[in-house]
Amino acid sequence: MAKIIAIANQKGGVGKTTTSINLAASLAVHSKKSLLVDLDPQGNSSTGLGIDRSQLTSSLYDVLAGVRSLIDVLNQTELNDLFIVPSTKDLVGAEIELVAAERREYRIKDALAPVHDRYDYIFLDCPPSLGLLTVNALTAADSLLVPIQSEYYALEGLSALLETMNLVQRRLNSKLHLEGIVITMFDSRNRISHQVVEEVRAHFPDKLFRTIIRRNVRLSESPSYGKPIYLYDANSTGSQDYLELAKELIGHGEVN
Amino acid sequence: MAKIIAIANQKGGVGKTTTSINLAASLAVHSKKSLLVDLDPQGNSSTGLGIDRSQLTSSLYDVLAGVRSLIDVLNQTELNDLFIVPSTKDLVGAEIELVAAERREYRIKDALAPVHDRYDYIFLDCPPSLGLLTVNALTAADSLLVPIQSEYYALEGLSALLETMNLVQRRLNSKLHLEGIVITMFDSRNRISHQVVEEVRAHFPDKLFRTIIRRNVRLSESPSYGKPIYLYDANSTGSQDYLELAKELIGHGEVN
Ligand SMILES: Nc1ncnc2c1ncn2[C@@H]1O[C@H](COP(=O)(O)OP(=O)(O)OP(=O)(O)O)[C@@H](O)[C@H]1O
Ligand SMILES: Nc1ncnc2c1ncn2[C@@H]1O[C@H](COP(=O)(O)OP(=O)(O)OP(=O)(O)O)[C@@H](O)[C@H]1O
Ligand SMILES: [Mg+2]
Ligand SMILES: [Mg+2]
Repeated sequence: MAKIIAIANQKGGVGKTTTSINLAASLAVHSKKSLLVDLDPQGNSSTGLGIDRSQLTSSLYDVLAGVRSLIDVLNQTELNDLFIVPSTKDLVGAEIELVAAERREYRIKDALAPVHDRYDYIFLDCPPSLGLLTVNALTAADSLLVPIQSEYYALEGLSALLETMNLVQRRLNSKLHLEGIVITMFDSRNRISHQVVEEVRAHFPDKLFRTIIRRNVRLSESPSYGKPIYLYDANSTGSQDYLELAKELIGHGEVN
Repeated sequence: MAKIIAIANQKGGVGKTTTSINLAASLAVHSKKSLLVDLDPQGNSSTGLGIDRSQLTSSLYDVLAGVRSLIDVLNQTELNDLFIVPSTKDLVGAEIELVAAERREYRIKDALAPVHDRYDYIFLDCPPSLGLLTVNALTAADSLLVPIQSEYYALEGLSALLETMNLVQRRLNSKLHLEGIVITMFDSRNRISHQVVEEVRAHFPDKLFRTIIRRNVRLSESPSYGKPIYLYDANSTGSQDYLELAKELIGHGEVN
């Protein structure tokens, strides 16, 4: 049975996609079979893993619309144990079209059911909003992983996100819990980076991942080659940090 | 008559709020009376200008719900010529509540009508999505200003944004046009920064602002003091860049 993790934060540009791609890829490197579902109409996870979105004949939108099964739209990546369900621009329409649809919050959960036991981990990369696509991800997920950028605005939206998680947990998905908070783009020379870590540690002492993702230019270069950091530059701090985070996440599973 | 400019890009974390605050503040420094409307439920523009959102008794949500006029919720900032309409968390509900409402796309335009002639510039800081709040901003605006981060994913969402602009221009607001594209977080040591500038210049030669906003840690520190960069550190490159951008924008008005 796969562990399904939603990677969400309505604050934009905090490293949701970078974490989705590189955590899923690092788990694949540790021989954990992983699937990444791109729930963002911008399709950054798809592009970042080398998918040419203009060549796609089907995508997540078709699955949500009920015309294709998830198995039909799966794509292999350069890593044997990593697969992706890509998204295209038409996913923007899904938020509006789903409003009046049957089981609108359960579309992702229902779509994942047939493939659930083929993977060790399934990651859901969310768009920067608390709309229906993110609610779908939280309804399907076992847990929520929250990337937080080490910048001043980082904590602003956190309480709204956790409120949404609690709402989904009460009404749609009783098993949902907070997997943890991971600090991204940490720059030790920058005072604010240290302040944010201390603030998060004070508010959520047992939910902050030990591994901190440092700011590393190689992480922002790797998507332009369509490769996760491990394949682009395995010696970079970005690659090391995400391998560490993957190990820490595997460790979470063992204690449960 | 105010020039109303929507600052939008559904890609997250590209500098929409930083540009909204500091461009509006820089225009106020040039004695242009400016108003900033915070359309993002996260309320980063409000916090970044020193508003304590927990103390607010009314906000943009009440205006969109028709229970208050915009004049009731205006707040003065530390700069004489800069005012803000703050937002609170309940704005998240507006996207859903407005779906079935009368004149749902015109709520911001209607709300601004009584104050239109009191300002030289009105800026609309948008959330990272192409939902109803952003469509409201585009319907109310004379033009669209697009901040683009100098990172790989920058150009991914641009075509979808311009398509939405064209759609709004055809159906809801015939005067809407592209004011320009401004490059943010430029780092001259970083190869990708140069590549993005060249790419944008190739695609939109006459729409790229000459002024480029450089990456500057002081810009990410100033919101924690609730001050625009000009009041936090007027000698910083961040402050200089936004003053330049303001001058360039004023120049746009003169040629029209
Ligand atoms: N640790 C890091 N070091 C350097 N750059 C990073 C790091 N993490 C992410 N980035 C860069 O920062 C930008 C934002 O990251 P990313 O796109 O992953 O955020 P996001 O939360 O998915 O954004 P959105 O809200 O638009 O979905 C990207 O250009 C990415 O390459
Ligand atoms: N030129 C710059 N130099 C350094 N940091 C910057 C610069 N511009 C913005 N930042 C920082 O980058 C982060 C993202 O910027 P900002 O919040 O303005 O983006 P946004 O597009 O409004 O995000 P969202 O999509 O969540 O609304 C913030 O922490 C901000 O302080
Ligand atoms: Mg993303
Ligand atoms: Mg913003």
